Amino acid sequence: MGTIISIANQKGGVGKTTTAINLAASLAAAEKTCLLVDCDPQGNATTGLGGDKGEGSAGLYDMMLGSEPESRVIVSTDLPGLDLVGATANLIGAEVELVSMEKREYRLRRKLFPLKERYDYIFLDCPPSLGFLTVNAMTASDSVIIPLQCEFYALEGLTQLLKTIRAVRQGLNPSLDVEGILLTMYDARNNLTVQVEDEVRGHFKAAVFQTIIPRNVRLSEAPSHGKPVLLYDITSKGAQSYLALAKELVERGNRQ
Amino acid sequence: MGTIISIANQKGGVGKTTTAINLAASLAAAEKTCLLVDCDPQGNATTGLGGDKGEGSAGLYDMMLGSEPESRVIVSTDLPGLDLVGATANLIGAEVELVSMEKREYRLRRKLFPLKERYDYIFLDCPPSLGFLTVNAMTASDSVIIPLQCEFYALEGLTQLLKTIRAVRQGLNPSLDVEGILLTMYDARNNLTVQVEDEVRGHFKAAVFQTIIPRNVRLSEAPSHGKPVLLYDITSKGAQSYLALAKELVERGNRQ
Ligand SMILES: Nc1ncnc2c1ncn2[C@@H]1O[C@H](COP(=O)(O)OP(=O)(O)OP(=O)(O)O)[C@@H](O)[C@H]1O
Ligand SMILES: Nc1ncnc2c1ncn2[C@@H]1O[C@H](COP(=O)(O)OP(=O)(O)OP(=O)(O)O)[C@@H](O)[C@H]1O
Ligand SMILES: [Mg+2]
Ligand SMILES: [Mg+2]
Repeated sequence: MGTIISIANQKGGVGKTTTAINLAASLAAAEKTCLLVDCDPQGNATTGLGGDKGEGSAGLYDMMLGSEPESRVIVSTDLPGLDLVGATANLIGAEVELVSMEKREYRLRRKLFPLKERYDYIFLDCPPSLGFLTVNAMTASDSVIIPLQCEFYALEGLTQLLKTIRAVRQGLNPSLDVEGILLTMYDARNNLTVQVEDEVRGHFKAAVFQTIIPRNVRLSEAPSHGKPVLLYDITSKGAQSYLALAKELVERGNRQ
Repeated sequence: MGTIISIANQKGGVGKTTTAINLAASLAAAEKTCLLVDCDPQGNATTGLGGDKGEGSAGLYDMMLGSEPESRVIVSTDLPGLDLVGATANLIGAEVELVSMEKREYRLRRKLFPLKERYDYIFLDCPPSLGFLTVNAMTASDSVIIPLQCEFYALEGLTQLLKTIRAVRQGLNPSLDVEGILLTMYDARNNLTVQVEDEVRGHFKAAVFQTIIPRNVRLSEAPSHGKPVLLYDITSKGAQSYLALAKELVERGNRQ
């Protein structure tokens, strides 16, 4: 039985999409079967994996409204073992269209639950907000990975995010856990980075992944080639750090 | 008669808040009267200017629902000539609470229009989404400044943003213009940065500000002191670039 994990943080630009793509790809390279679901109407995870957001393509919107067969919604990627449910532009409208539906927060959960049989990991890349799509993703998930940029504003938003996770746990999904906080865009030469790390590790202790993702230009170049960084430049620090994260995640899972 | 300018881009973490705070502060230092309105429930602009988001404070939520007198909603900052309307946590709920109100997209416009008599510039810091608060801000504005991080995903989102601006112009605010595209977090040593600049200047020509905002650690340190960068370290490249941007904005205004 696979695990469903949301990659969420309402603070913008903290590395949610970069983490979703490269963690899923690293696990696929380690012979796990993975599905990446792009829950952000921006569709960055879709483009970053070479997926199609065009008129004729089907994606999460179709999955949630049930308008297309699964075989059209789930597509393969350049990496064996990694499939994708992309985001299409109409995803922006899903919230309004589902507003009258009963139990609309459970929509994604109902659609993804059967897929836990086929995938070891299902990752949900969330938009930078705590609205309908993020709540749907958290309601469908076993746990949440919180990418945290080592900056002042990113730290400020953590309290609000943890409140939302607690609210989803109490109201919609009692088994939702925090998988871990992941320090991203880490620059050891920068005082602010080290201060944020000290504060976060001091406060959240073992909930913070040991693996740190360094600032690495290869990570921001790979998406323009529609590839995860391990297919773009596996020797880079960026690729190596996500491979290490994948290993840490698997080991955590084995211990439980 | 002052000008109302939205700082908007649905891509997260591109420098919207940093631009709103430091451009407004730079104009205030140049003897213009400025008001910064924090339209993002995250409240980063509020904290970055030393404002209070606590239980007892009033802010944009109260302004939009008309539940507090203006004297409690508009507060002064450390910088003479720069006032703030902060974001409080209840701002998240404004969309739902205003859903039954007539012409709810015009709410902010009606509240801000009279303030154009008292301020030379009113800046609206938008959240990373194209939802209700951003549409309200654009409907209230004369123009939009688009901060653009020199990265692949940020470029991808530009088309969607320009579509939304056109839609607001056609349906809600016929005089809405693009003030300019501002290149942010610019790192001249990075190929991707230069490629993005070439593409954007090639395509958008004079709509792109001459002033470029470099990546500069002082810009990310200043918010933790609740100060704009010109009060934190005026000699820094970050502070100097926003002073140059203020000058370019004023000169553009004079030419029209
Ligand atoms: N470790 C890193 N080193 C260098 N660049 C990075 C790193 N992680 C992400 N980036 C780049 O920083 C930008 C923001 O990252 P990303 O888009 O993954 O964040 P996000 O949280 O998904 O953003 P949004 O809030 O818009 O969804 C992107 O251009 C990405 O390529
Ligand atoms: N030119 C710059 N150089 C270095 N750091 C910067 C620069 N501009 C912004 N930052 C930092 O990068 C992060 C993102 O910037 P900011 O929060 O202003 O973006 P935003 O677009 O407002 O994000 P959001 O989408 O969450 O509202 C912040 O931590 C900020 O301090
Ligand atoms: Mg993203
Ligand atoms: Mg912001």
